[in-house]
Amino acid sequence: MSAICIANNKGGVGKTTTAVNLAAGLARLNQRVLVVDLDGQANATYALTGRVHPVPSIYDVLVGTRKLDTIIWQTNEENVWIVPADGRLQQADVEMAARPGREFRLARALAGVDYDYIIIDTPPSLGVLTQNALAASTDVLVPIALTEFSVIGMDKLEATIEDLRDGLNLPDLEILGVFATFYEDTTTSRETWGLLEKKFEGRLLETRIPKNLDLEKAHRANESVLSFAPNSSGGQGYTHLAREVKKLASAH
Amino acid sequence: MSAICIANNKGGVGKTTTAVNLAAGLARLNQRVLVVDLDGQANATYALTGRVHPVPSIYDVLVGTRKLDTIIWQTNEENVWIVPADGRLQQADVEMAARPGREFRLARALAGVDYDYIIIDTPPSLGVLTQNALAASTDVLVPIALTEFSVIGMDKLEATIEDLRDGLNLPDLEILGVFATFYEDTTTSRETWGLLEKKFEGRLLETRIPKNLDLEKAHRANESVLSFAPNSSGGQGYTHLAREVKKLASAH
Ligand SMILES: Nc1ncnc2c1ncn2[C@@H]1O[C@H](COP(=O)(O)OP(=O)(O)OP(=O)(O)O)[C@@H](O)[C@H]1O
Ligand SMILES: Nc1ncnc2c1ncn2[C@@H]1O[C@H](COP(=O)(O)OP(=O)(O)OP(=O)(O)O)[C@@H](O)[C@H]1O
Ligand SMILES: [Mg+2]
Ligand SMILES: [Mg+2]
Repeated sequence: MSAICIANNKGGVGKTTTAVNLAAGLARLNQRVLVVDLDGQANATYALTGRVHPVPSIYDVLVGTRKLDTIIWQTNEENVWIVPADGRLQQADVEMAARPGREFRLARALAGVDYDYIIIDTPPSLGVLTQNALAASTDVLVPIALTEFSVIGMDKLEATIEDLRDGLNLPDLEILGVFATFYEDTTTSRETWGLLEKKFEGRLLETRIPKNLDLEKAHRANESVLSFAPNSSGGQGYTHLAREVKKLASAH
Repeated sequence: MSAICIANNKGGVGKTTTAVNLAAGLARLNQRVLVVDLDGQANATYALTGRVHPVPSIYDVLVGTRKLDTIIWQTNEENVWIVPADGRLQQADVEMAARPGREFRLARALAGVDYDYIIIDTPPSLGVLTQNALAASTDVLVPIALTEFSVIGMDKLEATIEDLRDGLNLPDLEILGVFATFYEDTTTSRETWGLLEKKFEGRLLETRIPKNLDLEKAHRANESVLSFAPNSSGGQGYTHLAREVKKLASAH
């Protein structure tokens, strides 16, 4: 079983869009996939089910005593299940701050769970919730938008992930890869892609997710892009990503 | 003196782009402006100065005992100063969690400071750092990207800002307004704008910031768009926003 954390503290780089569509892509490769929404915005929850801030949610598992298996839902995508989030997670960092073992609540809660893939969507932050995601994962997947802020933030992000891996004692946690999102045929985009190629040689996935409005429209329709517009450039991109991730994840 | 917090827990909606360019716009209206970067990504710091994660920073004021006036810098924009951020802020929520009065550290640190406008850039979160920003502000300005997730998150965001205003006892804190960012001439964008008009009647600013690559390029050049490309649609948008904000802020 692979547990993949989608992480990047930069906002709006496509974490949720990746969590939702990678899950759907893997499901179409005959995998049973559980998405865990760890973000107080609950965007993945909404994108896959149409529900807005449902209670109970993963908050009650992390901060309360609810058992995770009591809040696993079906989604609009076949073979994709979800553990939903809600807005109370926005205060979870502070509420969990004083608890011993606070970074391992999710890992413990997921202990009995049996899926081929667990995909964890995280908030744009490196706080306690993202640390829970990392501590519960076998792999980290990092979407990088082709913008100045996103690229310039990568050194710090990588260093922090490595610090957390050491600090939380997670020697087997690997960066599965980084990959470009919002790719378009402009000079700026192509130049930035070139920078990424140099910087992340060996860890940069082949798949580039293009800027494609169908990805936004699919969220609106509460479907994955593979249901909504499979032949769109966004649909093809995530089909490709699922294949590439499956290959890499089963390799280690 | 107006202290304006740029807030939205959704990532990538244009908070930093607004903090930087609104500050520059107000400076061109003969105002002395201080930008406070409260985000561990330190994007506003980089955009206005080219510096990456400088130490010392606002972190040392909030978590340590440094005096704020010792870290006020000039920026590449005339009449815009900045209090920089650095990556250690990513852990500030947890580190400050146990301190009494943790939400008021910034307000106290800003007590002696004299500018026409203070513009506070916040992380995509509603935790302790954003609470510090709200507690130090006279006004909140909310950029809303014209996307499903951004619009759907608005109810929760508004409710949370009001809860925080009550919880932190900040009766004079006002939502100065909400305004659209990433506006473009597409059906989806225009429909979403229509939704915003209905939902936020009376609080929706006239200014709409269009999708414009010059805004991204200006960050790359470590200049405001008003220096980099004043006549671009992004430049005109932020010139307009500065005028509209100045009018509203001086009215109350
Ligand atoms: N390749 C793409 N092309 C066009 N739009 C996209 C693409 N990827 C994502 N989007 C849209 O961009 C916005 C940001 O994407 P998304 O919410 O997935 O990012 P995120 O990293 O999860 O954001 P946050 O940091 O707030 O959690 C959304 O409105 C989404 O629909
Ligand atoms: N109107 C616009 N047109 C085109 N690009 C824009 C526009 N506004 C912002 N951008 C770009 O979009 C990206 C996100 O903007 P920005 O970083 O200002 O958002 P943010 O809300 O501060 O993000 P975060 O939540 O991560 O702090 C940046 O790369 C920025 O250059
Ligand atoms: Mg997200
Ligand atoms: Mg920002």
